[in-house]
Formats: sequence, C-alpha cells, structure tokens
Amino acid sequence: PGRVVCVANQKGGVGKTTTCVNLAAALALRGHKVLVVDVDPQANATTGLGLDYRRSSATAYDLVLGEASLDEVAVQTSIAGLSCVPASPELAGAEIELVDVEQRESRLGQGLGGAAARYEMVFLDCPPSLGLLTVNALRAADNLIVPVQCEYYALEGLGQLLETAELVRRSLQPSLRIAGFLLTMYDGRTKLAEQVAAEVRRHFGALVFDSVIPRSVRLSEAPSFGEPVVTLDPAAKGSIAYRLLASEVEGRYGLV
Amino acid sequence: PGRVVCVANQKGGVGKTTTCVNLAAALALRGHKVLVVDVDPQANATTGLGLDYRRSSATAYDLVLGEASLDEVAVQTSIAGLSCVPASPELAGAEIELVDVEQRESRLGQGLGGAAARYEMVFLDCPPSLGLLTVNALRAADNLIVPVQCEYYALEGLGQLLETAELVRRSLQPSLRIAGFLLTMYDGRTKLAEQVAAEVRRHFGALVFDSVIPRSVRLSEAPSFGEPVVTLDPAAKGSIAYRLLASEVEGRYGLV
Ligand SMILES: Nc1ncnc2c1ncn2[C@@H]1O[C@H](COP(=O)(O)OP(=O)(O)OP(=O)(O)O)[C@@H](O)[C@H]1O
Ligand SMILES: Nc1ncnc2c1ncn2[C@@H]1O[C@H](COP(=O)(O)OP(=O)(O)OP(=O)(O)O)[C@@H](O)[C@H]1O
Ligand SMILES: [Mg+2]
Ligand SMILES: [Mg+2]
Repeated sequence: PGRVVCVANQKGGVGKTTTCVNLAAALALRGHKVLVVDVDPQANATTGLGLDYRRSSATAYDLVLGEASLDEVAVQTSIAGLSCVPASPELAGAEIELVDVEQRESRLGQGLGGAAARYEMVFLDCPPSLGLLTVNALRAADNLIVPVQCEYYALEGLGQLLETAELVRRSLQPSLRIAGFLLTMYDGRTKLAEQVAAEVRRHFGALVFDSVIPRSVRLSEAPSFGEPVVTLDPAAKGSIAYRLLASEVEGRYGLV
Repeated sequence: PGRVVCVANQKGGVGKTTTCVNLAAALALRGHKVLVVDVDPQANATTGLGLDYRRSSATAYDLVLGEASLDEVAVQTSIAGLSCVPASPELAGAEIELVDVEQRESRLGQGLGGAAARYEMVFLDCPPSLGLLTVNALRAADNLIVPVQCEYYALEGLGQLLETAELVRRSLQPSLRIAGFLLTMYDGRTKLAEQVAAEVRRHFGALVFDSVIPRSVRLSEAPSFGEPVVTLDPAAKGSIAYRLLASEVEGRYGLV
C-alpha cells in the first residue's frame, strides 16, 4: 500500500512547501502516482502546483470537517500522475471549530482513509506551527520528513518538533517513524551552512538524507509560474537536487 | 508615552525576529529605552539577544497567564537601554490553556500594562500564525509592522493578515494602526525581488518603509553569536539597513 509522508517543521520558511511540491512532482515524473495534501491555510502548495483554491468547491477544510470525501477534493495537476487536495484560508478556522469535537486529532486521517490504496505516496504540507492541523497530519502519516534550513535559528526548534512527533506516535499513531531530515537552502559559500549541516549530521546521523537542497534563486522563482522547478527548469541545480532526493526516497521505500 | 509595536506575519521565515532584534537594538543605540517581548514559543528573539530562557524563572508564558508581572520577567540585555521578556516553549501551551479563559485575547495586553510608561518603544515578536498569541499581540499594540520577504509566496498571505488586524482593531483595539510594510531579504541580483517590491509598493504606497533590508549572510550569522548584527558588525550592509530603518521609525514617531 501507499505511504503517507508528513512534511513538518514549526520553524517558518524552511522549505516545507518547496519540498512537498518538488519531491512529489519528481516522483510523479518517475512514473509514480502521487498526492499532495495542502494542510496550510496559506495554501502555498496549492499555488505552487498551479491551482487556485477559489476555483475548488471543496478543499482540505471540508475534508477535515468531514463534509467532503477525498474523491471530491482531489484535483489533477498539470503533471501526469500528480494530484493535489487544495487548501483555503478557511482551514485556519478549523483549529477553533474542532476544539470540542470527538477525536479532533484524527479528522484528517479519517478523510484520507482511502488515499493509501489509490496513491503510492501522499505528502502532507504543514503550516509553521505545532497546532491541531500539524497534529492531524502527524496522526494521518506513517512517515515524517523534516526540512531543516541551514541557518542557526532552524536548529533551535527541532527538539520541540521531535517531542510532539513522539507524543503522537505514542498516543495516536504507533507506526509514525522519522523518514529523514532534509538539509535545505544550503549555501556553500558560507561557513554557517557547513556548521549547521555538520551539527544536524552529528545529532541525527543516517537519518539525514544524502541529498542536500542548495539555495537557488530558480527555486524561489518557480512559484510565480505556478509550476514546480523540476518541470519549469529541469537543468537548474534545485531541480537536480530534488530529483536526486526522489531517487533516494524511492530507494528507502523500495518503490519500483 | 511609549509605543507598542507588533511585528507580525503568518508567513514563516520572513524576518520578523531579525527585525525585532535589530530595529530594537538600533533604537537603543540611539539612546532610546526599548523592550522586546518574545511572544513566539520558538524563543528565537530571546536567543538572538544572547539570552537563555532556561535561566529565567519567569517568562512571557507567566506574563500571559497572569502569574508574573512585567518587572519580574523583563531582563536587561548586553545592550544598554534594551531589555527583553524571554519566551519559552511552554508558551505553545498557552493557546490551549487560555481557550476557556475570560478575555483570553487581552492577557498579554494586561501583563504589559505598565510597559508604555517605562519604555519608549516596545516590540512584540510574533510566531508564524494568526492564532491566539498573535491576536494577543495585536490587541496589546497600537502599531503593526509587517515584514514582507521579497519572494512570491510572501505576497499571498498579506490579505489574511490585514483582515485579522482589522478584526482586532474593530473589536478589541481601536487605536491599532499599520505603521508600515518592511521589505526584507531583498536580493538585487534577481528580477523576482524587484517584481515583489514593486507589487508591494503598488498596493500599499506610502505605507511601505523607504528602508529596504537586503539579503545578507552576516544577518543570518549573527544569531549564532547571540548578538544583533548592528552590534556584532556595524559596517555590514544589514546593520546599515536596520540603522536607517531606526532613524526612519524615529522620524515617523517623532522620537527625539
Ligand atoms: N532551496 C531554496 N533556495 C532558494 N529559495 C528557496 C529554497 N527553498 C525554498 N525557497 C524559497 O524560500 C521561501 C520559503 O520556502 P517555503 O515557502 O517552501 O518554506 P515553508 O517552510 O513551506 O514556509 P512556511 O513556514 O511559511 O510554510 C519561499 O519563498 C521559497 O520559494
Ligand atoms: N536580510 C536577511 N538576509 C539574510 N538572512 C536573513 C535576513 N533576515 C533574516 N535572515 C535569516 O533568515 C531566517 C529567517 O529569519 P527570521 O527567523 O528572522 O524570520 P521569522 O519571520 O522570525 O521566522 P519565523 O516565521 O520562524 O518566526 C533566519 O535564519 C535569519 O537569520
Ligand atoms: Mg509552507
Ligand atoms: Mg521568528
């Protein structure tokens, strides 16, 4: 069956959305059937895949509140094999609306019930917080990928994230495991990036993906074209890095 | 009396903390008495000012829950005239703990009651969300500064942020006004930065600060030294930009 991968880190701007969009696209280009679920009310993954939540009658918000099924919310992107469940700003309200609801942490997981049977990989793009939406995503997943920006502040919050993931594993989702830490925005010209990368490898060893995503302007330009960089500019160093990551992920999961 | 400035944007990694730390430090260096309140459980502003929340017996968490006074939580930094109320990871729990509490949106404002009499400027560093902590900060403030990273995704969320600020202004804090939009991480070598800057100026006109913060490695290195870049390396282009911003803010507020 398919795997559900939560991409989370409460530190803001570390490359969660960029990783979801480009890793999912790179795997689709290798022939896999992939779904991206945008769990962030900012709806950046939705935009990055060329979609507009205003044109969807039902979004991740409806899925989480149990008012729409996966079939009703999943939309085909311009890339064959890649679908997306768009987010919308209403999702920000779900945190409050679900406060008194039974099993509020499991709503997304329930909505995604049939996903693992229809897709080989499902990626959940999380907002920059450890609130109810991220807990829902951790609960719905069996794997966690943590993008780590190669900057000093990005190191500080990792402990809190791992604590939250461990809480979810123990109480809600025993099969949740850490698939890996992905070093992002690595700028080889600075000592800082090397120091942060060395620190992450010292702490997490083999859990750190070999593929490292370099800082690259092309990666930050791609969202304005509504396309992942892996299709917009396949020769760009950001594209090469995400394609290498896709083949590394394939290897780790034994996807053929 | 002093002014309370909320620095907020739910988009992650746009330079909220870097702006709080360096603008506050630059104003202190110009002889003003300034306070930074770290309202983010990641506690990055606390670290960026060389403090360690583990060495504080009371933090912003205790202030918000009404269990400590401002005098008990404010700590002198290594820069004369600059104090800080440190954050701690417990702050993440406040969002849940305050759900059933009366006037939960006003707890930070109540804790900061005497701040405007003791400090000329108070800066509130917000987490990357529009949840209860950010609403508390908006409610406690009379001014809002919005850092806008010069990247495509950063444009998308501005509407939601302004909607939330307007809601707070109408229902909780009538004197809240937008002090300005600050363009950050501007990389002059890319077309994207120029396009985003032009778009922000087209929408918000004179509300956009003249000072623009360039992308600068030195700015991202400073947190690892526990010092704002304006004291660590006064000649760096990031320092010059934040000092220019400080004099522009002085002019806008008529601080002598
Ligand atoms: N490797 C990279 N090189 C250069 N820019 C990048 C890279 N990865 C991402 N970016 C840009 O940096 C910004 C932050 O990335 P992104 O939005 O993917 O992070 P995020 O963790 O999803 O943010 P948030 O916490 O707000 O959800 C975006 O403008 C994006 O285009
Ligand atoms: N002008 C700049 N040039 C280069 N790097 C910068 C600049 N401003 C901030 N940074 C770095 O970019 C990262 C994000 O900045 P910062 O942490 O201040 O953003 P934030 O909005 O407070 O993030 P969060 O949403 O997580 O609270 C940090 O590693 C910081 O050191
Ligand atoms: Mg994102
Ligand atoms: Mg911050």
